[in-house]
Amino acid sequence: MRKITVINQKGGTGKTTTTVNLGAALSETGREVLLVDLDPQAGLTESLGVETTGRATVAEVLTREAEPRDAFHALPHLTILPSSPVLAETEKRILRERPSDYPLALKDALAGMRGFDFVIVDCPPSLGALSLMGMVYSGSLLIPLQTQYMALNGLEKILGMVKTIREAGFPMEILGILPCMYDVRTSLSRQVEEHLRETLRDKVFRTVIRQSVSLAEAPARSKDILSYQPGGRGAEDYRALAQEVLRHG
Amino acid sequence: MRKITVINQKGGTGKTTTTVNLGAALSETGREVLLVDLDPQAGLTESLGVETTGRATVAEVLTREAEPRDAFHALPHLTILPSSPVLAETEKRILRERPSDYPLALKDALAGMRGFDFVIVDCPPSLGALSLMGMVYSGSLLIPLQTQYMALNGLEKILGMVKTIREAGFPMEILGILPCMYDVRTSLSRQVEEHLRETLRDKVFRTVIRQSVSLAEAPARSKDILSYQPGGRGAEDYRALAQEVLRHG
Ligand SMILES: Nc1ncnc2c1ncn2[C@@H]1O[C@H](COP(=O)(O)OP(=O)(O)OP(=O)(O)O)[C@@H](O)[C@H]1O
Ligand SMILES: Nc1ncnc2c1ncn2[C@@H]1O[C@H](COP(=O)(O)OP(=O)(O)OP(=O)(O)O)[C@@H](O)[C@H]1O
Ligand SMILES: [Mg+2]
Ligand SMILES: [Mg+2]
Repeated sequence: MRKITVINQKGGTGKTTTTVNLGAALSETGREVLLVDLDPQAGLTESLGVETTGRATVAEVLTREAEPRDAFHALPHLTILPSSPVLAETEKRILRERPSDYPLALKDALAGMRGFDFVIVDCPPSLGALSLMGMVYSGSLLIPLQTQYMALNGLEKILGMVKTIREAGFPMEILGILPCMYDVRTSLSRQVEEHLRETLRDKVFRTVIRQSVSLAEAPARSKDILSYQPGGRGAEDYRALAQEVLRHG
Repeated sequence: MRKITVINQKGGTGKTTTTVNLGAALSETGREVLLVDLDPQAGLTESLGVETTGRATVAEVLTREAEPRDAFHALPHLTILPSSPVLAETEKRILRERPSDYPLALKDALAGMRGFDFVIVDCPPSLGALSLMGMVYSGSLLIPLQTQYMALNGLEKILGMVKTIREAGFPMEILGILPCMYDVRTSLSRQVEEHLRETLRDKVFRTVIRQSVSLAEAPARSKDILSYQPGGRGAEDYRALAQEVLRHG
C-alpha cells in the first residue's frame, strides 16, 4: 500500500485538485484508491459532493471515536475519508491530549487499515499539526506549486520542515514537486519551472499540470476531471502524472 | 484613520496581492498607508523585499515587546509592519496568555497609533486566532475571492464568522467582496461573478481584478504593480478599486 501526502502551506497551489484527480487517474488503472481530507475547510469533501451531516468524519477517526470504515464514503471509483469544520477543534484537542507525539495521530488511527493500493492525503494551507500528521503518516510528499515567484519561498520552508522531521527520526521522501496551474502563454511560468529544474533536478516531476478551466469547473458538478472532461488537457496531465507516480513506486 | 482587513480562509485568492496593490493605489492619491502582514508565511513582507533579520516584526509588537514604530519598515511610498515565521509561535503564546480576549491583541497593540490615513491588514489562509485579531482590529472586511466554484463555500464560512463576531459585541462590516484573478476568457468566471452579484448585490465591488501575469511578476522585483507596470491592466484595476474604497469611506 503506497501512501502519499499532498502538501504546500501556500494557499491555492492545486493541492485539492491534485489529490482528487491523481486519485481518479490511479483508480482508472485498476488501483483501489482512498483519498483522505485533512483540511477543516473540507475542500476535497465538497469538491466531490460528499455530505457529512450526521456521519463520522476524519475528526472522529483521529480521536478513535470511530473506525476508519465507519467514516468512509464510497464513490463508484474512489473511497473518501471526508472532513468537516469540526476537524479544527479536533486538532486543538489532540494537541492538548498528546502534546509530545501528536504527529503520530493519523498513523495510529489508520494503522492496520487494508484494502487500498494508494492512500492520498490532502493537507490544509499550513505547516501546523494536521499537516504534520499527514506528513508523518505517509513519509512521502507530493508538493504542488504554482509556477509563480511566491511559490519558491514557500518551497524552502517545506524542505526545512522535512529536514527537521528526518532529524526527529521519521523517514521522509520528496516523491516530487509538481508545477501546477502552468500558464503556457507566459514566460513567468517557464522561468519558475526552469529555476526549479536547475535547483531541484530529479525532484521535479516531468509532468506539469497546465492551466485548464475544466479543472476549476469539475467541482461544480462534484466530479473529478476524468469523469467531467475525459478528453481534455486536465485529464491528459493527471493521467501522465499517475504514470510517473506508478513508475516511481 | 480607516482600517481594512483583507481576509479569506481559502488559499491563494489574492489577499496579499490585493493588500499590496490597493495600498499602493491609495498611496498614489496622496494618502499615508500602513500595510500590516499578519501571516506567519510573511508573503506580503517577502513580495516587497523587506528584510527582517535582527529586526522587530509584528510578532514583537503583538506581545508588546516592541512599539509599532520600532518594527515599521519605510518604503518610498508605503509603510510596512512586517511578519516572520516567529509569528506562528507568538499566536500560540497569545492564546495561552490571554485565552478569553486574544481577539483584541492587535487592537491593543496598535491603539493610539497615529500618522496614517489607511491601515490595511493581510491575513493568513485560515479563520484562526491571527485572522480573528485582524478582523476585530478593523471591523471592516475586504474579501478577495477567486471567481471559481470553490470560492462560494468559503464565503459562507466567513459570513458565518462575521455573524458570530457581531453577536459577541464587536461591530463588523463587509467593506466589499472582490472578484479576483478574473479570467475574462472563461464563462466560469462570469457565472460565479453573476451568482455573487445576485445573492450579495451591493456587497460585491463593481471593480473586478482581472487575471494579469504582471501581478504575479511584480513580487519577483519586490515591486507593487504601479511601480512595476503602471500602464497595465493590473494597475488599472487596483486604481479603480482604490477609487471605490475611497467613495465608500
Ligand atoms: N490546473 C488548473 N487550472 C485551472 N484551475 C485550477 C487548476 N488547478 C486548480 N485550479 C483551481 O484553482 C483553485 C485552487 O485550487 P485548489 O483548491 O486545488 O488549491 P489548494 O492548494 O487545495 O488550495 P487551499 O490551499 O485553499 O487548500 C480552485 O478553484 C481550483 O479549481
Ligand atoms: N489578478 C491576478 N492575476 C494573475 N496572478 C495573480 C493575480 N492575483 C494574484 N496572483 C498570483 O496568484 C498567487 C496567489 O496570490 P496571493 O499570494 O495574493 O494570494 P493569497 O490569498 O494571499 O494566498 P495565501 O492564501 O497563500 O495567503 C500569487 O503568485 C500571485 O502573484
Ligand atoms: Mg485544498
Ligand atoms: Mg497571502
